[in-house]
Amino acid sequence: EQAMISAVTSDSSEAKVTVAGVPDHPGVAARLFRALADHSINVDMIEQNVSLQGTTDISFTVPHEDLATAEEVSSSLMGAIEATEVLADPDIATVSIIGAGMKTHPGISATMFETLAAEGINIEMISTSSIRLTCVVRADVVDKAVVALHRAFNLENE
Amino acid sequence: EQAMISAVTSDSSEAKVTVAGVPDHPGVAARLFRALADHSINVDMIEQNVSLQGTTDISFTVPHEDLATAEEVSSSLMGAIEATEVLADPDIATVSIIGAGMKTHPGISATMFETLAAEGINIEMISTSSIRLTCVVRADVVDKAVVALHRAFNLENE
Ligand SMILES: C[C@@H](O)[C@H](N)C(=O)O
Ligand SMILES: C[C@@H](O)[C@H](N)C(=O)O
Repeated sequence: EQAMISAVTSDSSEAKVTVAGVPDHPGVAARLFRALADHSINVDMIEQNVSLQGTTDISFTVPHEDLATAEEVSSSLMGAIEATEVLADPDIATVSIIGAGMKTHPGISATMFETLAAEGINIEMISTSSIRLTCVVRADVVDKAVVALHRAFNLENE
Repeated sequence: EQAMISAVTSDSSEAKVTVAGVPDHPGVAARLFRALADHSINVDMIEQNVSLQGTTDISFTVPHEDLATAEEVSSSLMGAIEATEVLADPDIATVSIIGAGMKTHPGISATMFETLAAEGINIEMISTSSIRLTCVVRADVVDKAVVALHRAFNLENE
């Protein structure tokens, strides 16, 4: 399992916006992201989980320098898209493990999450791609997370 | 903008499980995914957005043949991880656009979302990587989504 992971990376260059409580019907994501695009906001991660009672939250990350504008644009849309609140969070970082074949090695995600839990690090968001598993954590613990993950996946000399 | 997207893909081979209402403190994700790994469940996407009032939802996808076991394992953990419900959803599909430089071309996500909205397709989950933007939609509309996205990104002859 350790052999599957080739790198641990982190990124502290971005901040997060969460547009919360939006009705889960067509057109909402389109409206929000067209407005952000119109303001030339470079959006990196976009995360939306399922709605359970008709509303859901959309989170996205932007470079720190774009946070104020992103929050402003999102807030100005609150009425139009019926969001209940817009939260801006500059104090995040992402930590990722990178490797092939993670889908067929289910223990890998468990090991990442156990490693962070053992450090008392709360996992605030989780996102995956075929070769990368990313967790959003508090920025002030990301270095501790990276060290612990290097150790857990036998990458200490990298 | 259209020039940035090189492919539209879809995947109907997976089902979704949502473990809802879990307390947002260290150890929860670890416990859930270690249990899934112990049952050899091949997890593909993992998605968790932020908690706003101390609890959050964790969704993940598995091959259709693993859905029953994944639901069972998750349900059996409900007490231990204090989840409020476990939802199994076999009727999803993912549709993705693939391209380079999406972060610096914010209109691309807006175009994808507008295209789906114009077809009346509800976006149930959103996930991103550096080169791929993925939406979870109802399985019965994914083909319509793929056709519309090919047209929107000028890939009709692909
Ligand atoms: C919440 C948002 O993604 C909505 N479901 C839409 O399709 O735009
Ligand atoms: C919700 C879950 O991700 C939790 N925050 C954990 O760290 O395990």
